[in-house]
Amino acid sequence: IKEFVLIGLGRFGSSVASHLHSMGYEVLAIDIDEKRVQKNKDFCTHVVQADATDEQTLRALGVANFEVAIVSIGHDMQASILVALLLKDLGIPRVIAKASSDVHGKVLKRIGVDRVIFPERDMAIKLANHLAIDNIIDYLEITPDVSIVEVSATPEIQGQTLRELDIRAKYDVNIVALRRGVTEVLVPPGPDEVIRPGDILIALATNENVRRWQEATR
Amino acid sequence: IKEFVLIGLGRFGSSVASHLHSMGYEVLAIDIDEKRVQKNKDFCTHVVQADATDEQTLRALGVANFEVAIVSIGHDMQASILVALLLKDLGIPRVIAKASSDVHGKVLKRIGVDRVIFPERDMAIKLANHLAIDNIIDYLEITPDVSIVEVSATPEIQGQTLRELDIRAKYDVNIVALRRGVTEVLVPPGPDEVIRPGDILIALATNENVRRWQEATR
Ligand SMILES: Nc1ncnc2c1ncn2[C@@H]1O[C@H](COP(=O)(O)OP(=O)(O)OP(=O)(O)O)[C@@H](O)[C@H]1O
Ligand SMILES: Nc1ncnc2c1ncn2[C@@H]1O[C@H](COP(=O)(O)OP(=O)(O)OP(=O)(O)O)[C@@H](O)[C@H]1O
Repeated sequence: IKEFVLIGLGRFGSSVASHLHSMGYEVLAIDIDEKRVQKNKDFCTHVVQADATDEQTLRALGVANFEVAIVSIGHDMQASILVALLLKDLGIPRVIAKASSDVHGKVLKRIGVDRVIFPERDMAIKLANHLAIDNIIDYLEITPDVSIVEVSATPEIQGQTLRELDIRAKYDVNIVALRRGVTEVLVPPGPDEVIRPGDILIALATNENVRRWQEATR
Repeated sequence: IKEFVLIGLGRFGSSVASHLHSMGYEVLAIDIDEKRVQKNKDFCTHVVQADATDEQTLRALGVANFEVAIVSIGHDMQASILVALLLKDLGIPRVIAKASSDVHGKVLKRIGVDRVIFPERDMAIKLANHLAIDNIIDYLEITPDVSIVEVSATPEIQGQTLRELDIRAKYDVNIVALRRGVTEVLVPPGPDEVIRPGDILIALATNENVRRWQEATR
């Protein structure tokens, strides 16, 4: 059973805290700003107004007993780094911190943060990729070149079977699943499955091949 | 060939602009803050210092000619809403806007924004889910219950073949791919593939079954 300490109740931090809390986990949230503490009182196990850059305060709050800490201070890079450093020095096994820039992320990594997150940058890349190929709904990067993508079936391919479309042979794109409506998922879809309007194809391929396929079947 | 106009060069906006630009797209970026304009000069086609809540300014900049606009103003909800409204009134077919809260998102939707993004909230949910099940590295939600998840191979399953592990029969979890190292991906992995330390399994299953599998093989 895991307990989490979280520092920084901005949009990212308060969402992490409330989601963990709603999943039944204990969350101790700390923020220097009383208004933010009040706003989050109902979404965490405990919310405390405190300056997390103060080591004595962290010790008094029993922060050293936690197994996982999340530092979600964005704009004050100095505070973010100092808090992360204190948490590692207090012996917390797993410290996760959000970074506001590549430089910020590098410093966090170097002082021993176990996982650095770039929420704005990662969602921006996702959106940019989506905008570049209209049809991509979502994707999961497997390696920098290979992704699993969700693509809505273009009019071009509707009414045909997967065997007829021969996507794998033509584009080296592997259709691993087909989603229809809200709950139906064919895994894998059969070769004689006819593509219908509204179908979502889940494909595994290099980004380049997905692009080629989409350009060819616009 | 698509051209984008983007308003608001915060962390999210500047990342979207620079990624689109690096993919070869034309990006006109607008920000009221001269410092941010200067910081982004090399990462967009054009960067202009201007107040995007001023309709005359938007018209003078030719914003009405763009097919896609991205509004990435976070803290000033009023400015974000006003800009989005102006962009729709100027006839821009697709307006995407980031929202800082559910309320902000609702208003944007209601004034006609085509897609509302919650970068901090969505990354927070992703992190919270990851923290809840230690082993999940990333995931793609197919439906609210079914996901494709990336799971690192636990010591429990290392040294065994997929046939021996019989994951599909036992947990209804379908291992669709196996990633090894930075670039090797087996799609699908053969039944006699021996799981090694460091392997990442890409599985398709209900969230519940992934959890069951992970709890059983901790
Ligand atoms: N020394 C500190 N101790 C505790 N909390 C702090 C400290 N410094 C900053 N904070 C808190 O961290 C929170 C998040 O910081 P900030 O708003 O700068 O980050 P952000 O990255 O813009 O947030 P968002 O997740 O909304 O994008 C704020 O609520 C702030 O009060
Ligand atoms: N009226 C306006 N016209 C043009 N740009 C504006 C206007 N109002 C705000 N901006 C710009 O929008 C940008 C993003 O706003 P802000 O920093 O509040 O958002 P944020 O959500 O915190 O950003 P981040 O993506 O870093 O989390 C800022 O650079 C700001 O100068």
